[in-house]
Amino acid sequence: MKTTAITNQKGGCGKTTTAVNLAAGLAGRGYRTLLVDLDPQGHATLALGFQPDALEQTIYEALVNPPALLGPILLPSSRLPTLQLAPANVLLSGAESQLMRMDGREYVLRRLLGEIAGNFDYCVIDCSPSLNLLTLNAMVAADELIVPVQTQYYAIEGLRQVMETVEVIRERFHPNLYIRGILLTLVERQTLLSRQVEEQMRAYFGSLVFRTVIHRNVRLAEAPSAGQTVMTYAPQSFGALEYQSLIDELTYESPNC
Amino acid sequence: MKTTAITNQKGGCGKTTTAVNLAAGLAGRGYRTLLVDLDPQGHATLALGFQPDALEQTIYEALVNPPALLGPILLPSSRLPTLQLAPANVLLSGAESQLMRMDGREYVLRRLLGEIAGNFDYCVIDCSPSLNLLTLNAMVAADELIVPVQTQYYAIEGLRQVMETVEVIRERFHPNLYIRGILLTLVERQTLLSRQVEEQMRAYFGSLVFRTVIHRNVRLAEAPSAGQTVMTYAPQSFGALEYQSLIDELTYESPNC
Ligand SMILES: Nc1ncnc2c1ncn2[C@@H]1O[C@H](COP(=O)(O)OP(=O)(O)OP(=O)(O)O)[C@@H](O)[C@H]1O
Ligand SMILES: Nc1ncnc2c1ncn2[C@@H]1O[C@H](COP(=O)(O)OP(=O)(O)OP(=O)(O)O)[C@@H](O)[C@H]1O
Ligand SMILES: [Mg+2]
Ligand SMILES: [Mg+2]
Repeated sequence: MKTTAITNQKGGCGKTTTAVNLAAGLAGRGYRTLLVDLDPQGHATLALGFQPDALEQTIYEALVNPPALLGPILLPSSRLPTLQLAPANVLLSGAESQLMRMDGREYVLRRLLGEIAGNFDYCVIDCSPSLNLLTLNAMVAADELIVPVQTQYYAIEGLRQVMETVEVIRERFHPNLYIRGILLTLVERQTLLSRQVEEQMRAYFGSLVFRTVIHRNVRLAEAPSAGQTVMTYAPQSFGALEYQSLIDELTYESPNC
Repeated sequence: MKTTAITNQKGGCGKTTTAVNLAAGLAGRGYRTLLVDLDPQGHATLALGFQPDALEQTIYEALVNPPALLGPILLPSSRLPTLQLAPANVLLSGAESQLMRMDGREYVLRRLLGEIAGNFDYCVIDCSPSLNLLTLNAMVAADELIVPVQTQYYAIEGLRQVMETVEVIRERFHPNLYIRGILLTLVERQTLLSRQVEEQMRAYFGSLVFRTVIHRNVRLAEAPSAGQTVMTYAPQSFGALEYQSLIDELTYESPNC
C-alpha cells in the first residue's frame, strides 16, 4: 500500500477537494483505495455522502483505544466499489490531548494503517489546516506528501513552514518521508496575481511543482453538496479531468510499491 | 475598548482578510485600534508589511511569560497612525503546550488585553483555522465574535461546530460572549451555488447574517502582497467599499463602549 498525506496548514487551499477526488479517481481505475479523514471538520466524510454526526464509530475510536483496529470502522463508498473511508467527526478534536499522553504518540496512525496495508493499493489521508499531533501522525504514517497551494500571496509564505516541518519529521521520526509534489489549486486563468504566483512557485520549486494545475471550477465545489466526488458528479468537467491528469502524473511515474 | 474576535475553524474563509481590513478601516476613521495576530501563520503581521520571522518579540513572548505585558511588543502601522499590531510568527505554535500547563489558561489573553484596554477604542483578533486553546483564549478575551463564512457547501456544516463551541464557552468561561454576526465572504455573483448558500444562510440564521456581503474581489487578494491593507492599497475598490459598509453596520448599531 502506498500512503499519501494531503497537507498544508494554510486553510482553504483544496486539501479535502484533492484528497477526495484523488482517492475517487484511483478507485475508479480499479485500485483498492482507502481514504482517511483526519480532520475533525469531517469534510471528506461529508464529501462521500455520509453524515459525520450520525456515525457510531470513527477514526477517533481507533486512535484513542489501542490496540483497536481500523477494519471495523471502515465504510464502503456507495458509488465506487473499491473505495473505503475511515470517517471522522467533531469528536476527533478530542484526540489531540489523548494522543499527547500515549507512548509513541507520533506513530499511532502508522501502526493502525500497517494492520490493513495488505487490503489496499493506495491510501490517501486528508489533514486539517494545522501542524498539530494529528497532522504529525499523518506525516509519519505517509510514504509521501502532496501539498496543495492556492495561487495567492499568503500561500507562498505558508509553504516554507510546511517544508521546515517536513525536515523536522525526517530527522526525528521518519527519515524516508518526502514531498511528492506541490499542487497548484484554485488557479484563476484571468487574474494577474494567480499567474504571477504560479510563475514564482515554478521558479522557486522547479519540478517539485506538478505539471498538472487545478483551475477554479464550480463543479468541484458543487459535488460535495450532492454527497458525491466530482468523478461521479461531473466526470467530464474540467475539474474531474484535471484531477485525472494528476493521477496520470502520480501513477505513471511511480508504479505502486 | 471593544474586542472582536474573527473566528471560524473552516480554513480559507477570509478571517485574516476581514480582521486586517476591519482594523484598518476603524483606524482610518480615527479610532485607536489594536489588531492582534493570534495565528502562527502570521498572516495579519504580513498583511501590515512586517516580516514575521524577523521580529524579536511577538505575542508568543507575552502569552507564555506572565506577568509579561503586551505594550512592549506592539508595532505601530506605518500607514495608519492610530493602528497598532500585536504580531505573531511560527513560534506561536509552541504556545499551545505551554498554555496547557498554566492556571487560568483560558484567560491569559484576556488578562493581557485588560492591561492596555484604556489605550484603544477597538481591538480585533485574527484567529487560526482551529478550535484550540489559542482560539479559546481569543473567544474568552472577546466581547463579540464575527464569523466569516464562504458561500460554499462545506462552510455551512462548519458553522454548527462554531455555534456549539460558543455555547460551551458561554457556559464555562464567558457568559456574556455573543456572535455579533455572520459575514458572507468570497461571494461569487455568477454562480448558482453561491446564491443558493446565501439564501440558505439567511433562511437559517436571519438577522444574524450581516446585510453587508463581501464579494470575491482581486484587490483584496493583492493588497497583502504589497504589505498593505486594501484601505490604503485600493481604497475605491469594491472590496474596500464593502468592508467600509461592514464597519458602518458595526459602528452605527453599537456605539463604542
Ligand atoms: N478547484 C476548485 N474550484 C472551485 N472550488 C474549489 C476548488 N477546490 C476547492 N474548492 C472549494 O473551495 C473551498 C476550499 O476547498 P477545501 O475545503 O477542499 O480546502 P481545504 O484545504 O480542505 O480547507 P480546510 O483548510 O478548511 O481543510 C471548498 O468550498 C471547496 O469546495
Ligand atoms: N473577498 C475576497 N476576494 C478575493 N480574495 C479574497 C477575499 N477574501 C479573502 N481572499 C483571499 O482568499 C484567501 C483566503 O483568505 P484568508 O487568508 O483571509 O482566509 P483565512 O480564513 O484567514 O485563512 P486561514 O484559515 O488559513 O487563516 C487569501 O489568499 C485571500 O487573499
Ligand atoms: Mg479540508
Ligand atoms: Mg488567516
